Amino acid sequence: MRTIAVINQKGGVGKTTTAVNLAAALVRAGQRVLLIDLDPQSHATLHVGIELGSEDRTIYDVLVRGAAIAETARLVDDRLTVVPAHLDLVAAEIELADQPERETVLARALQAYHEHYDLMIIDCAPSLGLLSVNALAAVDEVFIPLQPHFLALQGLSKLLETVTMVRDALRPALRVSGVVFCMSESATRLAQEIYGDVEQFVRSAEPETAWAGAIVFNTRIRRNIKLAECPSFGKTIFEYAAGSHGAEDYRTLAAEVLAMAQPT
Amino acid sequence: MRTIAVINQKGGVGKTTTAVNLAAALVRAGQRVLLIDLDPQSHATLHVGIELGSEDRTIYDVLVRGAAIAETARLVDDRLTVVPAHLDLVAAEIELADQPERETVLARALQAYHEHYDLMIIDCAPSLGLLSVNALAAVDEVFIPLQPHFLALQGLSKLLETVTMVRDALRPALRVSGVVFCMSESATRLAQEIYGDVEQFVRSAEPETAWAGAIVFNTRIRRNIKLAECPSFGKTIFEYAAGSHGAEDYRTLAAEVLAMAQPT
Ligand SMILES: Nc1ncnc2c1ncn2[C@@H]1O[C@H](COP(=O)(O)OP(=O)(O)OP(=O)(O)O)[C@@H](O)[C@H]1O
Ligand SMILES: Nc1ncnc2c1ncn2[C@@H]1O[C@H](COP(=O)(O)OP(=O)(O)OP(=O)(O)O)[C@@H](O)[C@H]1O
Ligand SMILES: [Mg+2]
Ligand SMILES: [Mg+2]
Repeated sequence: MRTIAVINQKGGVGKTTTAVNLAAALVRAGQRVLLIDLDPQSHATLHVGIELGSEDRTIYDVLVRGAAIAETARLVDDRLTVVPAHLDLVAAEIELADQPERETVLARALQAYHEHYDLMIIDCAPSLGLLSVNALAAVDEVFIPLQPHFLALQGLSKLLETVTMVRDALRPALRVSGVVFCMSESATRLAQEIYGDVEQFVRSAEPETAWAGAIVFNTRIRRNIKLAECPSFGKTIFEYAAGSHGAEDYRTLAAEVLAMAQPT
Repeated sequence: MRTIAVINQKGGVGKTTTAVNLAAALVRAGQRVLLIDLDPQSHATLHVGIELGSEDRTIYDVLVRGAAIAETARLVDDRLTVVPAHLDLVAAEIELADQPERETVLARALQAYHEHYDLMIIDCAPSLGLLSVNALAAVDEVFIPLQPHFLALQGLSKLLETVTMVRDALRPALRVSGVVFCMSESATRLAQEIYGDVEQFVRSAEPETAWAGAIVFNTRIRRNIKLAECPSFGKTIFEYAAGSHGAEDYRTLAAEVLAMAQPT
């Protein structure tokens, strides 16, 4: 099972839109995908149309109550299984704070599922706290959605620092394997400049860094209002507007993701 | 001195872009403005071109070391004074946590300055933690930047809850006085729907709520790449592209802000 965390502590850069629609595109390409909502805002949960009743268990129960992933996972699409989140997750960081091995609760909860799915994708909150550290300690790959804007780049070094720290302390196989430009207006000089800067930065990475060999995806997700509309219907872009640029972009991104060389 | 917190815990919705460019527009309309960067990300500080040396004091020193606002404030423009932020501000919430009256440190630091400026604007971090509570306890008005997207609306009730709580516990004069749509694509059905929903929501507010009488500004800030470019030059939109839609929109927003009826 390929394991991928979609992470960036900067808010509103396309994490959820990417996690959900990439997962949906991979499913349409024949993959079995597990999508985990690890954000107390529960936007991925909303996006796929899951409505939670008071009895429903979520990723909070997995992390804090020892529930099994299988007790919370829901099939929302042919091969798309989602572990939903609920606002109570906001308490998880505090409740886990004093526990031994608090950074690897998620990794251990997922151990039994590696044969069940081809890919697991985690939608992270805009934060580098304990929940996000759990995501990083549970995956081998990190995808960073980036908005090609100046202010949006400012937090990148802190994110790479955190990935490096988790790799060194908890998970040697962890690396940044992909960077995807989201909400991209490629016709602007600003975007072109930032594409160039980021590609250059990744190309010149020292071999021992956590982002050496990362792929800056050729596919850039264009601004497309359909992508902002479909969450309000609880649908992925493929269910809502399969012919749109948004659908096209996530379809080609999925193809690039599947074509990535895997470490042996 | 009118006191305004620009706040929304959702990331990347236009808080900094609004705080900085509205402040600059008000200065060009003849107002004396104090802009406070209350975000450890320090984007407002970057946006106005302030580069901090190791000796420079910031809002962190005001909150945690008892420095005076005057020791940190810098004139960056004719009448625009900025209190910068630095990443060390991230420690402030922890360092203030055990202090008595920890929610009103900022309010008390500002007491001596009410005659110095016509307006004070605070750029908040995407969070509802102790720093943002300090912002709310230091102002009479809240401006909420909103992206007219479905997911962007999800956190609004939590924000209004927090404003209400600070008003009831610490600052009776506090109210949401303005809502400004940012990064708006008015030609889309999604935006039109959300404008309508938000206007309806505000109109039907019960009289005792913290947002009764709030103005949903007619001025909507259109998407304009110039607004995303100018922070990389350390300039406001007026210094960078005075003829752009971005400059036009913040100019008309400033006019609306100055035309707002003030409580007697
Ligand atoms: N390519 C796109 N075109 C248009 N709108 C988009 C696009 N990608 C995302 N959006 C919209 O922009 C907003 C932010 O995107 P999204 O929620 O995916 O970001 P995020 O990084 O997950 O945010 P958060 O940090 O709050 O979790 C949402 O309203 C989303 O619907
Ligand atoms: N009207 C606009 N048109 C184009 N780009 C914009 C516009 N407003 C803001 N931006 C850009 O969008 C990004 C997010 O805006 P901004 O930083 O102002 O949001 P924020 O709410 O302050 O974010 P944060 O939550 O990280 O503090 C920035 O890169 C900014 O330059
Ligand atoms: Mg999200
Ligand atoms: Mg900001």
